[in-house]
Amino acid sequence: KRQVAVLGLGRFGQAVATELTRLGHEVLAVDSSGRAVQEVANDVTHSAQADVTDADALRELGVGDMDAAIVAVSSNLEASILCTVQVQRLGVPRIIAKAANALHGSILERVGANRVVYPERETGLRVAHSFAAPSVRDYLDVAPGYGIARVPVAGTLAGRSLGNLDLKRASGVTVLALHRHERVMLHPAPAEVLREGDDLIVAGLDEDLERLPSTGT
Amino acid sequence: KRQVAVLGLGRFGQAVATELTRLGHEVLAVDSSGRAVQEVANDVTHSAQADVTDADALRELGVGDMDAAIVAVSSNLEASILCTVQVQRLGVPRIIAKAANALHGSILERVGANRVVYPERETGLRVAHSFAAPSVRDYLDVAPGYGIARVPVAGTLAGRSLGNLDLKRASGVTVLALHRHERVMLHPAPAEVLREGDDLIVAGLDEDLERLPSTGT
Ligand SMILES: Nc1ncnc2c1ncn2[C@@H]1O[C@H](COP(=O)(O)OP(=O)(O)OP(=O)(O)O)[C@@H](O)[C@H]1O
Ligand SMILES: Nc1ncnc2c1ncn2[C@@H]1O[C@H](COP(=O)(O)OP(=O)(O)OP(=O)(O)O)[C@@H](O)[C@H]1O
Repeated sequence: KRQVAVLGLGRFGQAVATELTRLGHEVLAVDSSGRAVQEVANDVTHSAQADVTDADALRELGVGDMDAAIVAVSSNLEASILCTVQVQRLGVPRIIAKAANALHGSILERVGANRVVYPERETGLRVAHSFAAPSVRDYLDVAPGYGIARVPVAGTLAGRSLGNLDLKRASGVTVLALHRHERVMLHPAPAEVLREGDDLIVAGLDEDLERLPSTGT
Repeated sequence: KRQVAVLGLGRFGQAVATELTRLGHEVLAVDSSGRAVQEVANDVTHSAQADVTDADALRELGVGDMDAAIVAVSSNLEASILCTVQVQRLGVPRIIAKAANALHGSILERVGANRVVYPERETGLRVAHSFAAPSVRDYLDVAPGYGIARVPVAGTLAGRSLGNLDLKRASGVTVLALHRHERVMLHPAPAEVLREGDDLIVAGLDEDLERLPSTGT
């Protein structure tokens, strides 16, 4: 389990901080807005109100001893860059930073961010991929033109067995796993009968994912 | 191939519009800002400058004949809601809308959005999952506590065969696919020797993904 500082608690920072805590890590969540801090206080390990560009404040909060920091301020470029610089100077080994655009992101990489995320752009790309295949609810790209998708089972897919559906022959996609309630079956058997509410995890070319039988949603 | 209207060309809308075009769909990209329209003009099928809350403008642009619309304005709640209402009234069968928060999203669902996306929150959740497992560069959640991840091959993983690595025994994760340059091998053979630059696609419990051998990045 890691000690992580999440600096900035907008929608992105708040989601990272609370989810990391749920996953069992020790999370320090910081924001200059008291309201933002209050909103997450019950869902993170520690929370504090402070200016994340202030080196003294960061040092006092123990950010220098953390395994990682997530700089989650992005609409204020100066604050985002300053914060990243301070965190890097404190010796934090891993820094993930949110960027507003490619130029901002390249600057963050130069001043110490090991990884830069672009929430709006990355989500836009995913929506384009899952949109094109209406049965797809989520998407992980593996290679250009090839991906893994989550297909909710509903409508015409429910009640049919995997062997009978034969997605590989019908659409060219391979079924990797079946998710039913909290259970995950890897390489499910052809005899398995699909039920409404199941999720199929499949792999295939983008154009094959598009040709999956519509689940009528 | 579908006809899609992307209404609003911020970072999210711009990414959706250009990626959908790259995937071969017919895309109409609309924004009230001339500069935003100019920025995508060469990367989409059609682009137009208009107020996306204006029913007449939408009708004239032929939005009513489209297969789907993506409402990509979110910081202006009123514009986002009005636009969704107008698009739904024009009879567009599928509407995806970006929301600023859960309340905004529930309103959009009530006025016609079939699917609502939360870019900052969704990316925050993904970062939390891939952060927790430092070898993971991308993540698709399959079930609570279980996911599919992309692991770049570098450092200590390179030069070893899958059979020799035996990730299933060492970390409890299952290798689903190997991505090398533009090729994707599903269920790669144990004899396959990993090379720097490969991507492994693996499935496993979140805590097992965290225990994957570090690739030294
Ligand atoms: N210097 C600072 N010190 C501490 N917190 C800050 C500082 N500057 C901004 N913040 C906080 O960072 C959070 C995120 O700010 P940001 O400007 O990135 O908003 P945003 O882009 O709308 O975020 P998101 O897209 O994640 O919702 C806000 O809650 C804000 O109060
Ligand atoms: N009524 C409108 N008609 C047309 N375009 C609009 C209208 N209102 C806003 N827009 C455009 O929508 C785009 C996205 O606006 P939004 O307010 O969602 O910004 P944003 O939240 O920063 O977007 P993103 O997060 O995707 O970068 C902007 O380019 C803006 O010009």
